[in-house]
Amino acid sequence: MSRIIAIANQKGGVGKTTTAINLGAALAALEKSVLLIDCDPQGNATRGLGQEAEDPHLYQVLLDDVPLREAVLPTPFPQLDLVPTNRELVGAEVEFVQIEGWEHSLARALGEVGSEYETVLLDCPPSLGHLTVCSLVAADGVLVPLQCEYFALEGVSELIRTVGRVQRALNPRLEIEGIVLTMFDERTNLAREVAAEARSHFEDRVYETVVPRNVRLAEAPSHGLPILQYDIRSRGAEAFLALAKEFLQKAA
Amino acid sequence: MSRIIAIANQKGGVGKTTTAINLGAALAALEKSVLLIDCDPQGNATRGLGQEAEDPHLYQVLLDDVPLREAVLPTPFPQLDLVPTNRELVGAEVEFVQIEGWEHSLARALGEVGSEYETVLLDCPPSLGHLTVCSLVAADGVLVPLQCEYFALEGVSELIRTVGRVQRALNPRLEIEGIVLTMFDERTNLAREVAAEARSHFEDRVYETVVPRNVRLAEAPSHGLPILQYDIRSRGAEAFLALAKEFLQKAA
Ligand SMILES: Nc1ncnc2c1ncn2[C@@H]1O[C@H](COP(=O)(O)OP(=O)(O)OP(=O)(O)O)[C@@H](O)[C@H]1O
Ligand SMILES: Nc1ncnc2c1ncn2[C@@H]1O[C@H](COP(=O)(O)OP(=O)(O)OP(=O)(O)O)[C@@H](O)[C@H]1O
Ligand SMILES: [Mg+2]
Ligand SMILES: [Mg+2]
Repeated sequence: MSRIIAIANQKGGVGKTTTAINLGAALAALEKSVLLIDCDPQGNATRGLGQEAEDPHLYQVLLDDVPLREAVLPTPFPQLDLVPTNRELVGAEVEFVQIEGWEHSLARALGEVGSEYETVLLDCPPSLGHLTVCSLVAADGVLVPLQCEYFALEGVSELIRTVGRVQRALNPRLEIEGIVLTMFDERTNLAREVAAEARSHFEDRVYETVVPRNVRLAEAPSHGLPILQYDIRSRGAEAFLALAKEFLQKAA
Repeated sequence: MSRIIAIANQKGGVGKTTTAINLGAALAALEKSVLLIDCDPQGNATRGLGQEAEDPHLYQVLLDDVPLREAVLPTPFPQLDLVPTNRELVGAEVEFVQIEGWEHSLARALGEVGSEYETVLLDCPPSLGHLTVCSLVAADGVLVPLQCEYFALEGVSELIRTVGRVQRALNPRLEIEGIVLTMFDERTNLAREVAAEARSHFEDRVYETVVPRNVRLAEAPSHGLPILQYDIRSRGAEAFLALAKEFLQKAA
């Protein structure tokens, strides 16, 4: 049973890419096959896995009808494949408007390739523009990383409204997969207050697992490694293993 | 002598809004008049100053030709005025493509209002889309907040390339005002390594002043206050006062 999950939040720097890479790698470590698609022109998920996007990458799949299978790269991490991207994908934001039914281009491209993986993760850019909408149309669920800080909490309701609009107009099966609290620093009142507010507001849609602020998570991508491979003893690695297990339980 | 400065970086969560609000408030505290324009549909600079965007706000200025002066709000902080915004500004990203010369719409709107302030600060969204391009066309300089982490350093060269393109095609006076290192945590090797790399790569374009990671900076916006008013004794307040002084020295 394959599930396609968009990792989205228009607020910048809340841990979307860190969640995509490390939840992906943790699911792969638990022997669940994963395809990670980098839908952000920044290409951070690509770089964070130590890869480079050569042609064809996601841009050519969405705009030149190259079959997705041709853009899939194996990674050094078993059970984890990647569709990379680079700056060229910026062009999609503008060129999409000329294409009839652009919203469905990723869903179409995924076609039967998606069902060859148990989980497909889509790392979204920090906006609610065309690339994020395209990912939401292709997805079964949305995983929302929520940084435990003020501005991040402000923006979540807008994201939930956008998900509702996409669900009604373009993708009826889309649901909120869950909200994961990220960069939680237990030494600060701010983090505890934001976490408490998020739990009271979104209730059981918030995962039990909380990802702590842990510098090892910020160091790992500079070595092209997920946290499990970079430092298995770190609190970051522990958190993403726990999140992967909770994710699988919820999806069961 | 009035200067218009865009605060931009397509990487999300690097401290653009925090820099816009607190550099603005620090310049105002040094008796320099400041107009802060919230060019990000998230409206974080608006909320962070405790304000709400009622009509007319930036959207109506850019798309309905409402004079900018009518959208200017005084703030509780002397010498600091604000042009607020809200989610409606998202519409500008899409509607701009139908308007001839949209790139110059903010530059035109600023007209002579800009020269009534010693500094105009433009808080940009986390992308290199229409709203950021529009801000770069209106600006004399770009201030780049650079978070001392791996992904953030990756993206700076792309931003500098975009600035170069805008300078050549649309705004010949645009220059790099400076790069400010943000969220610097002196306890981590990562921050020291990224800072050293940024200084060796960008040399004297990097401000001497470094903004440390300081939870008081993340708490202040939930009270609708700049750091100087929220906690003048904090390291965040100290850093932004020093940055304001260095900013004024460099501009002299
Ligand atoms: N739990 C954590 N502890 C410490 N650092 C973290 C944590 N999660 C993410 N980071 C770091 O914080 C920064 C922002 O995270 P990341 O890039 O994953 O966010 P994002 O939401 O994908 O950003 P963007 O909006 O630009 O796509 C990165 O430098 C990352 O390494
Ligand atoms: N020096 C700092 N120390 C601690 N927290 C900080 C610091 N600077 C910013 N923050 C916090 O980090 C988060 C990201 O900062 P901010 O929102 O200013 O970044 P941004 O670049 O404007 O984000 P976006 O890309 O979404 O516009 C916010 O919660 C902010 O309060
Ligand atoms: Mg990202
Ligand atoms: Mg911002």
